[in-house]
Amino acid sequence: QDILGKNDALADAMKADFAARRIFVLNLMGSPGSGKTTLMEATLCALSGEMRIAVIEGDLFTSKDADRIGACGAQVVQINTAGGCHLDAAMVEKALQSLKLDDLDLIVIENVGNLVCPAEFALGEDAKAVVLSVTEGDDKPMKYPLMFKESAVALINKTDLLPFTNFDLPQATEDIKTIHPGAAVLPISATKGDGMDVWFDWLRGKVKGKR
Amino acid sequence: QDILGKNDALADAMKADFAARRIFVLNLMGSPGSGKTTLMEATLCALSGEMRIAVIEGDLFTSKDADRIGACGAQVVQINTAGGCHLDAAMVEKALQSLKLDDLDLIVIENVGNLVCPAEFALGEDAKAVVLSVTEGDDKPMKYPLMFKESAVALINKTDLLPFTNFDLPQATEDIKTIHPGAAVLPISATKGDGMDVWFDWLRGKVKGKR
Ligand SMILES: Nc1nc2c(ncn2[C@@H]2O[C@H](COP(=O)(O)OP(=O)(O)OP(=O)(O)O)[C@@H](O)[C@H]2O)c(=O)[nH]1
Ligand SMILES: Nc1nc2c(ncn2[C@@H]2O[C@H](COP(=O)(O)OP(=O)(O)OP(=O)(O)O)[C@@H](O)[C@H]2O)c(=O)[nH]1
Ligand SMILES: [Mg+2]
Ligand SMILES: [Mg+2]
Ligand SMILES: [Zn+2]
Ligand SMILES: [Zn+2]
Repeated sequence: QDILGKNDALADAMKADFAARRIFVLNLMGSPGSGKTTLMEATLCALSGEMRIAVIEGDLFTSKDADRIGACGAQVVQINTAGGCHLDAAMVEKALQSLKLDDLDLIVIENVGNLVCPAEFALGEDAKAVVLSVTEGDDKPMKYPLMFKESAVALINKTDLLPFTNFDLPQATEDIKTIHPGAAVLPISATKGDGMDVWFDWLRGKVKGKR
Repeated sequence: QDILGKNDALADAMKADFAARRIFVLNLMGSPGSGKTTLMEATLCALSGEMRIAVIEGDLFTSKDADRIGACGAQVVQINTAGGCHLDAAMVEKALQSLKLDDLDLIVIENVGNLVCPAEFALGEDAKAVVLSVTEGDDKPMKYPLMFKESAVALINKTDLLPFTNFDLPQATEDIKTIHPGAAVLPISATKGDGMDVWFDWLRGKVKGKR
């Protein structure tokens, strides 16, 4: 319990600093391969012209995700946990040192691909978002409820593959709303673009709110 | 480190008991929604006539997976970790008390959906297997190497969806072999049946080896 206490204290300090700098910070989570990096690639393409975005990438090993984000022209830093299953505030604090924080509107932290413990560790973020891909199955909200309870928005990704799955979108949406009545549930396809406008508007609203 | 030490001691004792009973035990892992339960449903349908199989299901919450396995007629017990991100030997030991272990040939333990820490906790198994679905992306072996290093077999599932993904099967296979040269890499479709014969033969060989 002490670990969470220390983590929360540091996260609170970071959150205060982000508030002073008027930067909206999002903690982006989801299973391995749910589409978090693809979502960020599409988001950077659409929004880099109207807001200044930096990305912190979290993975066990490799800089594969940061390389993809860097190719979009955004500030990016890769955290390697060397086997750790989630990011914590200390790792993010260290990564922030490689970013130029002045003049930023949005920082997105892509957490380690894991539908379990990342939801328990605050990183100083203003909000959490979870990406659930339809190919994972519609039972995930009920089986991994904490992630959905903590997330302000649930992006149901890869809707282009819906015709090839048994994913029940109304049921999954209802389950998420049962777990977290205030959550926004956004069906999207990060590769085909379906529903992405609603996601971009959600981000625009949050960034404006911090200005 | 002490936690792993205690866990390993218990796991070793269980492994010895399984050896005495001549039961082959498999620890089945993979991301949430990679297809572990679907694989077991298809495996039970194909092999229940020739070998006596029990399944231990591990999830944070719900008995959804055990209910699916129970409908196949196999002995099954559901472990709920109440938020824990992996199974450990103590949880499995407790679950074993609800199974009739006499006359079993095979026990499959479906671990919590998580590509990270389950690979670190021995459960008394003879071997580990990892299910990677093509919809998760071909970068997973390099990004989550421990899981592939520990697994004797990597099942590349949902090959029926290959035409709709950018998954590079030869590259993923090469990466797995680089991480774990002795691993068997089996492309399968748990729902369509492609490649499943090779998987069934792999299991037959292991069960016979324990007889
Ligand atoms: N069909 C389809 N595929 C998608 C979509 N979004 C992502 N993908 C594919 O899903 C795979 C995984 O995408 P990533 O963006 O790397 O997933 P991730 O969540 O960042 O994965 P990790 O960082 O390893 O946890 C890739 O092959 C993507 O091309 C989508 O909307 N539709
Ligand atoms: N197209 C296709 N879908 C599959 C295949 N195998 C599983 N699925 C689907 O993938 C989704 C998840 O399957 P599950 O078997 O529940 O996955 P799991 O790994 O047991 O999930 P957790 O226990 O929650 O970690 C379901 O919608 C299945 O129908 C396959 O070979 N092809
Ligand atoms: Mg990623
Ligand atoms: Mg399952
Ligand atoms: Zn963790
Ligand atoms: Zn764990």
